[in-house]
Amino acid sequence: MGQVIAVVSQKGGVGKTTTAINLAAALARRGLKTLLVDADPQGSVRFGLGLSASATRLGLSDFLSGTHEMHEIVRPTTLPWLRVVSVGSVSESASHDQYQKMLADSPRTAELLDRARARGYAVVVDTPPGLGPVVHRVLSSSQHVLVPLQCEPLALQTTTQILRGIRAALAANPSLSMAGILLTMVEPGNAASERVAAYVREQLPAGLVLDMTVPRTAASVDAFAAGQPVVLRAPDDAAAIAYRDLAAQLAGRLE
Amino acid sequence: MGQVIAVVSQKGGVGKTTTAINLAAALARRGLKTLLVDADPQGSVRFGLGLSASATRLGLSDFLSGTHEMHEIVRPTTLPWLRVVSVGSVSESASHDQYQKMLADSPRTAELLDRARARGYAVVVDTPPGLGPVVHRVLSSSQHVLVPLQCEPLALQTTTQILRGIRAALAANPSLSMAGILLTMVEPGNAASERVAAYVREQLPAGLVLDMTVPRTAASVDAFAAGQPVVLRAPDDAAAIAYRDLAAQLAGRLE
Ligand SMILES: Nc1ncnc2c1ncn2[C@@H]1O[C@H](COP(=O)(O)OP(=O)(O)OP(=O)(O)O)[C@@H](O)[C@H]1O
Ligand SMILES: Nc1ncnc2c1ncn2[C@@H]1O[C@H](COP(=O)(O)OP(=O)(O)OP(=O)(O)O)[C@@H](O)[C@H]1O
Ligand SMILES: [Mg+2]
Ligand SMILES: [Mg+2]
Repeated sequence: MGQVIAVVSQKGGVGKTTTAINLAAALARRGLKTLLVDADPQGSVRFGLGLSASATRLGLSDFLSGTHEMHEIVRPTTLPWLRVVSVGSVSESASHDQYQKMLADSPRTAELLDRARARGYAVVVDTPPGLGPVVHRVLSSSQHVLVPLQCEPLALQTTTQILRGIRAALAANPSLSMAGILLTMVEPGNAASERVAAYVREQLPAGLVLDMTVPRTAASVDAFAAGQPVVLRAPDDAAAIAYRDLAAQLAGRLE
Repeated sequence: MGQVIAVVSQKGGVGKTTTAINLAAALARRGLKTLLVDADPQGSVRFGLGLSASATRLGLSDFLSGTHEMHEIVRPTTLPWLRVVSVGSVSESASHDQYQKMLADSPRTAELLDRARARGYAVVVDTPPGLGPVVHRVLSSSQHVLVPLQCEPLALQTTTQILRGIRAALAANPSLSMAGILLTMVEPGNAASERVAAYVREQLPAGLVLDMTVPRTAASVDAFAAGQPVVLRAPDDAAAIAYRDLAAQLAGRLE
């Protein structure tokens, strides 16, 4: 029975999608049967994997609305053990209100995640920024939660808030556990960035902050533009190495 | 009668809060009576202005729930002509679902914005990432919308989506007009960043992309850490200059 890990942060632009894509690709490269699910109506996962609009037209939002079944929305990728569920047709609509309500009220999210687990998938879920209904619904059906934290001063000030939200989710779902905080976009040699990394390690309980940190690299930005996870496109890049380390550390828990 | 400008993007981490704070501070420095409203439950505006937790404990969410009146939530700042409404007590709660529903259903947001305009305020509203109920409600009571676009490849791919959302909001509110797209975190000399800037200017209708661009600068990051808008803390910094240019261009429309 596989496990579900949700990548969550209330802060925007901290590397949730980049982390979800690269963790999923690195798990698949280790031979784990992996399903990457995009629950963010922005639908960025498809860009990071270079999937065409037509291949990802149907996805989670179409399964939720009951118009399509699981076999119609789970897509193969060029990577053998990696399948993906895009967010689907909601990403073409001007308003995401309806999708949020649907996801918050429908039992179909839990159904999708449970069926994927029963088929032996390790499931990685990308979520929208915030602590709203989408994130809560996903966390109520997950077993692990990973919190990327951008290494910038502002991200520090909002850490208490995300940890408060996670604590509430952990209390509401006894089978959920904290995979850890992943420091992202670290800039070695940049004093502000190093100060943030040091402060987070000092202030937060030991073991909460993962050992590996993901540096800000040009290869990561280029990889997204090229529609390929950096772990595949530039395996020797420092960010790719960090994401492989992350997959190595989490793989045992997700099978 | 002042006007309301909402700073909106469905993408996270593109510089919405940084732009809202610096635009408001630069307008106030020009002598415009300015009100900065934080509609994002993350409540980052308070950090960017260095306001204490106790000074901002009550704000928009407390006005919406009907427990507090306008005079209790409008706060002075160290800058003459700049007042601020923080997001209030929702930023202390573990879940933002309730706040989203309240804001979407309550007429109190429109009431707050209309009363501020009637008192001659130019109003700048920071919004959460996304195209959900909070953003729609704010846009239905605004006269201008400003869209920061981070100069990174991924932000390009999601531009169509934000423009689709804005077009729908423009159709729903005839008094709303597009102030423009503001390129942020531009990195002169970085090929990927320059490619994005050039592509956006070529592909989007003339006049949609504002002339000034905001470069990525260390002073902007430090300013946030220090709790002061970069236009005040480092007036000669390239980002501060760009934000002053933005205020000069928009001031006439917001009075
Ligand atoms: N290690 C890295 N090095 C350089 N750039 C990075 C890195 N990780 C992410 N980025 C860039 O930072 C931006 C934000 O990343 P991403 O979109 O993954 O964040 P997010 O948290 O998913 O954002 P959102 O809140 O909008 O969902 C993107 O332009 C991405 O290319
Ligand atoms: N011109 C700039 N130069 C350098 N860093 C910047 C600049 N503008 C913003 N930043 C940094 O980028 C990060 C994201 O900015 P900000 O929080 O303003 O974005 P946002 O769109 O409001 O994010 P969210 O989606 O979480 O609300 C912050 O750490 C901020 O300090
Ligand atoms: Mg994302
Ligand atoms: Mg913000």
